[in-house]
Amino acid sequence: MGQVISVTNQKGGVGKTTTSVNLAASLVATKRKVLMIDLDPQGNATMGSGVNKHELEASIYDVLMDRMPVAEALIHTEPGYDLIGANADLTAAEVELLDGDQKEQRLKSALAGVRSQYDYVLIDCPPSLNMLTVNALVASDSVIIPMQCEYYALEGLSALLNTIEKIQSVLNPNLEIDGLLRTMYDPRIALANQVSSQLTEHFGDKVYRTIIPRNVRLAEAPSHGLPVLEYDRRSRGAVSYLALAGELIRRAEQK
Amino acid sequence: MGQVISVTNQKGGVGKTTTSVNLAASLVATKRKVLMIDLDPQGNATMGSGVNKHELEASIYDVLMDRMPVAEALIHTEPGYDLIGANADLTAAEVELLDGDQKEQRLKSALAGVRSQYDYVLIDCPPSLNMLTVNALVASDSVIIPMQCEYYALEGLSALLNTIEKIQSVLNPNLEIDGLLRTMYDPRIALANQVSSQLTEHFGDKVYRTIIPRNVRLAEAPSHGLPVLEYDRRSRGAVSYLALAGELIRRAEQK
Ligand SMILES: Nc1ncnc2c1ncn2[C@@H]1O[C@H](COP(=O)(O)OP(=O)(O)OP(=O)(O)O)[C@@H](O)[C@H]1O
Ligand SMILES: Nc1ncnc2c1ncn2[C@@H]1O[C@H](COP(=O)(O)OP(=O)(O)OP(=O)(O)O)[C@@H](O)[C@H]1O
Ligand SMILES: [Mg+2]
Ligand SMILES: [Mg+2]
Repeated sequence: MGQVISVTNQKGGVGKTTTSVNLAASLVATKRKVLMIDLDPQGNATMGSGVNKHELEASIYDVLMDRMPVAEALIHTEPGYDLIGANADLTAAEVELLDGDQKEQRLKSALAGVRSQYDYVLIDCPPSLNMLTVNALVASDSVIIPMQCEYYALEGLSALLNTIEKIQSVLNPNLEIDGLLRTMYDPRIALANQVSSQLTEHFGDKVYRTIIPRNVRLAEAPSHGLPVLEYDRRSRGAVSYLALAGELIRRAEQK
Repeated sequence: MGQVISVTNQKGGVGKTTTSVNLAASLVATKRKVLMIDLDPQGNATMGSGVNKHELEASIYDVLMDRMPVAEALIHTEPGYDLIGANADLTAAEVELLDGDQKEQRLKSALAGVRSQYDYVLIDCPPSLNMLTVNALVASDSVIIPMQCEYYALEGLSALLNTIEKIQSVLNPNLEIDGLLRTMYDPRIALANQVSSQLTEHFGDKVYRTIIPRNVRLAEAPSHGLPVLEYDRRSRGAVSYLALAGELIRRAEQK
């Protein structure tokens, strides 16, 4: 059915990559076929999946610039999802994508031929509202917004929602917000509880019931090139991302 | 003496803004004259200084695009440092700065007329190695690199150091790394201790002795538009940034 989902938030360090990698692995654990696109020049999702970004024969940059067909850029990862990797070359794309017609559609066209082979395509976005994120939003059916429950992240939400609305009004009327995901949550912290209440007050059912707790296993796993499910399946981090996968599937497959 | 310092790291959420705001306030507390430049379209440093980014009459964007002289964009903040604010307009600068000659020098030229009025000019950079960060590095005497002691931040360090070297080799031979700053540090976490040892092993005295601990006061302060020194001067967060100011001054003024 090829549901394409962007994992996006221009605020840095809110858990986009951690969510992309661990949601992909959790969906695979439920027997779904998953493709993950690393759309960040930092290449974190690539490294976190056990793939060396310095040794990519073909990256998402090559695909976006039409130098490589998508099929040849696909890597089958250890955890079981397919990946199109990213590295520093992608910084050039932020510039090169500004010219040319259909510049917001490049990722959508690239995915057109392969998305039906998967149940879910997840796109890990960079911390920016630049042309890469625009391409992701135009290519997507829906968006997951990881939210660190602190002031700067909350304050930045309106700029992100603005961008989503602009894309909905012209380039992609079908784009929806699948949900807001509270990440790195520490319930002992008053600020986190306050921001969480503001989110649920404002966004109601759009806020996932699943909360990702602060759990050091989630920060350790990428240093082994593994999703937390492979690294420590009993950790609170692993259990929560499995729960998120379940919640996502119920939302997606109940429509 | 106008020492210009970029606070930079393309990894998101490592404490660039928190460091910029609290170091500025701490330097003011030692009677130094300080200017802070918010160079991030997110405008976090602006909001964290008690200035409403939605009501800026002139922003760093106007200055970079030569629409406003620097002197007219200066705002004197409550905590006592001057500020040139940023808002979403700056996203346009990421594109517009790609044309035109001297495109890497725009910030440097803009600051030329004012830097001598200050002891320190701090530049809060966005989570990207784009043209905004390049402008900051070209305009700077030195760089502070906030480092979250976790895998993805450590892994991203080489890309940042590469960029700094490129700038040193051509556009700004005088650029130095003032230091690497361990931020959000939780000494109970094995991973943090491991990454910290790797940093000190590799970078020796370049790593500041001062470590910024994880302290919720640092996350709460911006929601009141205050540096932590104004919000809770006795907190571990406030004390550590004052210590960092002292360490920075000793390094700068001992040359
Ligand atoms: N729930 C969690 N508990 C503990 N650590 C976490 C958790 N989620 C993420 N982390 C760690 O926090 C840091 C930031 O997370 P991550 O890199 O996934 O965020 P991001 O939004 O992708 O950042 P960027 O904006 O740079 O792309 C990483 O070191 C990651 O390992
Ligand atoms: N030492 C600390 N203890 C607790 N929270 C902190 C600390 N330093 C920063 N924070 C909080 O962590 C989050 C990320 O910090 P900050 O926004 O300063 O990072 P950044 O590198 O500027 O992010 P970006 O890449 O988005 O610009 C913020 O919510 C901030 O308030
Ligand atoms: Mg990321
Ligand atoms: Mg910042």
